[in-house]
Amino acid sequence: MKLVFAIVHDEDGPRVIGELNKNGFSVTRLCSTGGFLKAGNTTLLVGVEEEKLDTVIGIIEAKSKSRKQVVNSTMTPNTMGGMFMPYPVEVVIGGATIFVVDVERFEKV
Amino acid sequence: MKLVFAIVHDEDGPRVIGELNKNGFSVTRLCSTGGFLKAGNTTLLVGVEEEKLDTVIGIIEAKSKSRKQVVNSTMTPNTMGGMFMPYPVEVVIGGATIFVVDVERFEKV
Amino acid sequence: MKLVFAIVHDEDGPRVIGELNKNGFSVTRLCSTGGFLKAGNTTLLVGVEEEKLDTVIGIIEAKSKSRKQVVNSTMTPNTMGGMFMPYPVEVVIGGATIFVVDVERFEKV
Ligand SMILES: Nc1ncnc2c1ncn2[C@@H]1O[C@@H]2COP(=O)(O)O[C@H]3[C@@H](O)[C@H](n4cnc5c(N)ncnc54)O[C@@H]3COP(=O)(O)O[C@H]2[C@H]1O
Ligand SMILES: Nc1ncnc2c1ncn2[C@@H]1O[C@@H]2COP(=O)(O)O[C@H]3[C@@H](O)[C@H](n4cnc5c(N)ncnc54)O[C@@H]3COP(=O)(O)O[C@H]2[C@H]1O
Ligand SMILES: Nc1ncnc2c1ncn2[C@@H]1O[C@@H]2COP(=O)(O)O[C@H]3[C@@H](O)[C@H](n4cnc5c(N)ncnc54)O[C@@H]3COP(=O)(O)O[C@H]2[C@H]1O
Repeated sequence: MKLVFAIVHDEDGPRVIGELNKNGFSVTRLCSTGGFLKAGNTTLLVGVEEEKLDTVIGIIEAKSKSRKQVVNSTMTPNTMGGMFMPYPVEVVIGGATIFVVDVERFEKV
Repeated sequence: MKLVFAIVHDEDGPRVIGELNKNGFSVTRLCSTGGFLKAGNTTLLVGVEEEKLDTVIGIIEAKSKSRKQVVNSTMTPNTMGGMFMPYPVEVVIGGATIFVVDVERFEKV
Repeated sequence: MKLVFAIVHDEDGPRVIGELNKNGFSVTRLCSTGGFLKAGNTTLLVGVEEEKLDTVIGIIEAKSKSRKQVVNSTMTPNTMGGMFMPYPVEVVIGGATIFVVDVERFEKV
């Protein structure tokens, strides 16, 4: 058994969950926020048998898309010589960030 | 050290947490939603020494109970011949779904 | 790749996230609640390469501080002879509680 943590864009959340459920997979959705853009995103928890892991990752990949966002960068590195002029910076937010950890024990009680 | 992720029904959350605390265990509660029924549920995080793992799982099992819920199934399989008549379906929601992962390093700073 | 779960006090959350981001680390913030004090706290998720793990833990430690809180203890042990007089008890809330788990597979799709 593996536990998948997938961080997807808020807009992609429902599509990814729906497709996983349609294929018989159970999903738990945790509300989360991105550290950098401080915008809401969605962290999905999916417990899945090892032999189905590729299928789950394939579904997440197919249903979540990357997008560009322009932000006012206040994280200007010091090289600006101390001048704190926020200026627009384009940030690419990936489709999904996926971590897979091994499950030592699984119980449904 | 092991990290327990336990997904329990919202109504069982406080009872499970109270009993774990009473037995000296620390618990963190994450707000979560079930992917399928879209209803709120509770995901508990419990870091616990390996030799106490059975006790923690026993407490979660004792304090969370399964229940039946009738839902209007919109996930009708295609065998309905394309007719999209939602009809009531009984879904059993288990007491708790528990994943245990190994902790490589634990720090309280 | 390692996945760090760090539970910090709500007030320390933004400082810890800001410092991690400034050092080039990505962070996801999950909203959470402490089981015992029932107060909101912050659970941070940080996926990090093994050789940078000490740096991430160092930043979390430096930016989160422990504090004392007085609570009305309703968890009085039975030794009070059944009298249920809640009385003020001082509880020390640590700076951060950190769990590190191994990541078997990491994907950005
Ligand atoms: N310190 C930093 N310096 C410069 N640019 C930075 C940065 N931290 C993040 N970014 C950029 O901003 C995007 C949004 O990051 P955010 O932290 O809001 O939202 C992130 C975060 O919630 C999560 N995430 C990504 N990598 C993570 C990791 N290693 N650990 C934990 N969460 C991660 O996935 C969301 C999307 O990440 P993605 O990489 O696609 O897209 C990131 C990345 O392109
Ligand atoms: N492997 C796993 N990985 C991650 N999270 C997991 C999980 N197994 C269970 N969960 C979590 O536990 C809740 C209760 O699951 P349970 O299997 O008892 O009860 C489930 C199950 O009886 C049924 N169900 C879930 N997904 C289904 C699907 N794809 N097809 C048919 N029935 C489904 O609906 C009930 C409620 O599901 P819901 O998603 O709302 O809520 C789920 C979900 O949040
Ligand atoms: N092994 C673990 N697994 C999962 N989460 C963990 C954990 N250890 C700590 N946490 C999380 O970190 C928060 C702060 O814990 P700390 O041990 O510093 O500070 C704790 C501790 O000093 C005390 N405490 C917690 N549980 C207790 C219990 N069962 N009996 C007596 N004191 C307790 O109350 C403070 C606040 O606890 P609270 O539960 O509100 O909030 C906890 C909880 O959300």
